[in-house]
Amino acid sequence: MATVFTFGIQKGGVGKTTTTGITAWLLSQKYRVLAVDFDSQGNLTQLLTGYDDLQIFREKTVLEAIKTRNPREYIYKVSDNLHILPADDFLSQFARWLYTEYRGRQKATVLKETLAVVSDDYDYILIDLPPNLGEQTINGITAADHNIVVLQAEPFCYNALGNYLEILVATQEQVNPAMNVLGILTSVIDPRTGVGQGILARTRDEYKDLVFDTIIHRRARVAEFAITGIEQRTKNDREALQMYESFIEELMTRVSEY
Amino acid sequence: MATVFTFGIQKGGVGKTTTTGITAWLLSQKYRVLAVDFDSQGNLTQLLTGYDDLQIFREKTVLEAIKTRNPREYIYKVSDNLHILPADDFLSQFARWLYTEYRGRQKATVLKETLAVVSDDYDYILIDLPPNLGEQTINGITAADHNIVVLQAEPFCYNALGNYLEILVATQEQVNPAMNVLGILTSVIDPRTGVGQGILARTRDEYKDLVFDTIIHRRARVAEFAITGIEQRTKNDREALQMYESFIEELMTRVSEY
Ligand SMILES: Nc1ncnc2c1ncn2[C@@H]1O[C@H](COP(=O)(O)OP(=O)(O)OP(=O)(O)O)[C@@H](O)[C@H]1O
Ligand SMILES: Nc1ncnc2c1ncn2[C@@H]1O[C@H](COP(=O)(O)OP(=O)(O)OP(=O)(O)O)[C@@H](O)[C@H]1O
Ligand SMILES: [Mg+2]
Ligand SMILES: [Mg+2]
Repeated sequence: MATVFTFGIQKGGVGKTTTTGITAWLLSQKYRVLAVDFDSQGNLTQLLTGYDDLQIFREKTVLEAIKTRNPREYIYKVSDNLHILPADDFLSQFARWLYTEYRGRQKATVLKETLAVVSDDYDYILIDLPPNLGEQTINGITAADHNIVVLQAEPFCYNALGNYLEILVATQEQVNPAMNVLGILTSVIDPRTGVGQGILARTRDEYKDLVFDTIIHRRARVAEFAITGIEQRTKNDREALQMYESFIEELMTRVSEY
Repeated sequence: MATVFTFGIQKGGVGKTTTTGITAWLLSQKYRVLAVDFDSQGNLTQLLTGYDDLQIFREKTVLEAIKTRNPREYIYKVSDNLHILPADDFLSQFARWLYTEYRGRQKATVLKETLAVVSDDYDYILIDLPPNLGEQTINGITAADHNIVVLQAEPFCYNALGNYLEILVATQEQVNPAMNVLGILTSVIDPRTGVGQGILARTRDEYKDLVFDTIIHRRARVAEFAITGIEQRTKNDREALQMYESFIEELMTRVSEY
């Protein structure tokens, strides 16, 4: 039975995909991991498979896996231990399909039921969420055991935090009592400015133990992974990945407390 | 008759709201400007009004303006020459309202028809778009005379560019032949890395005159505007705003060529 994580917040461009991708990649060194790209931008698919053009995944994505309830058919092997359910821009049809074609009663659990089919094949399943509060996000957090909130220490993202936590708690109460909010992972764009430090301090004051100790800093090498693929060969690679390794250590400790 | 601009791309966190807000603020020094927040995050509303908590705008947003076709009722005056149609998270109901309640024939032109009611009151109308290709984005670009594509020089955003331009061209052909793609405004996170420079060069090669000469650079003062409000008092303020002033000069030149 795999443990399922989501990485989300409705604010755009704060590191959801990058954190999901690197975490999946690092975990796959010891465990069997399925990454799920649940954003129609397909960035997690690009990051992990190296394909910029997603034409090769046309009609072989997470959307088909959900429609047929047969995810095995659409899983792409990145390596022995790292598989992905890819996405392309057709995933933007998900909400319309849910409202106009899906015949089941519970709209919020279609992803959860789809992933259950392959859950025994993996140790961890990591879901990347889109920058909105639509049906993909609701389905993603409903499918999760543990939800990780990705917070960039900047005003617009901080303003989004309250709403996102409310949605998580509402989903826990109404649809999936077994899920939880595992923690808030903070990142800082520019540590020299007061804006970032101020928001980090406010977040720790307000949410205390919910905030991971690890802070993700901006490193040029991380942004380059989107072009070169994730690597761990040079000292620069290892330094960039170090932040995410200490995040994973904390992640495992938090999970073990449940 | 106001000239209508949109600022968009489906990639999140690339500067759409910041560019819309600062451009609206600067234009309002000489012209009558209406800013339209068409993203349920409400970031443009926060940036221009200074309210972090959007409760004060509950049921007084662009969504009500569209439903009643009476935008004047919901316009908030930031200053004499700068007004805003605000948004809050209820705007995420827009797509569902369009599919389940709206009785008109053309779903893509509801915003355009709503803004037409007040078009004579303004010289410029600037619309901030959300990070997706949903109904808000389609309605926004259909309401526009000129669409500005906001491109951050990083791989995921560059990968989104082709799709976004296709959507703009398809909307021009099918719904609004009078609109155009005015240009691609590029921004660079970290000028020292090769990633940004490489993407800037590729974009210029591929899209030539479509790319604005002005490049938006990261400046800490700009990120702080989300907390302090946009100001032009200190040397630091003026330097931060300078990038956007040269963008506006180019904008006006391009518009005059139509
Ligand atoms: N630690 C980091 N150091 C440097 N750059 C980073 C880091 N994390 C993310 N980035 C870069 O920041 C940008 C935004 O990250 P990413 O696309 O992962 O965010 P996102 O929240 O998934 O965006 P969206 O809301 O569009 O899905 C990307 O260009 C990415 O390469
Ligand atoms: N020129 C700049 N210099 C420094 N920071 C900037 C600049 N432009 C934007 N930012 C910051 O980058 C972050 C993302 O910008 P913004 O929220 O405007 O992007 P967006 O494309 O509207 O995001 P979304 O896709 O979530 O709507 C914000 O924290 C903003 O303050
Ligand atoms: Mg993403
Ligand atoms: Mg925005």
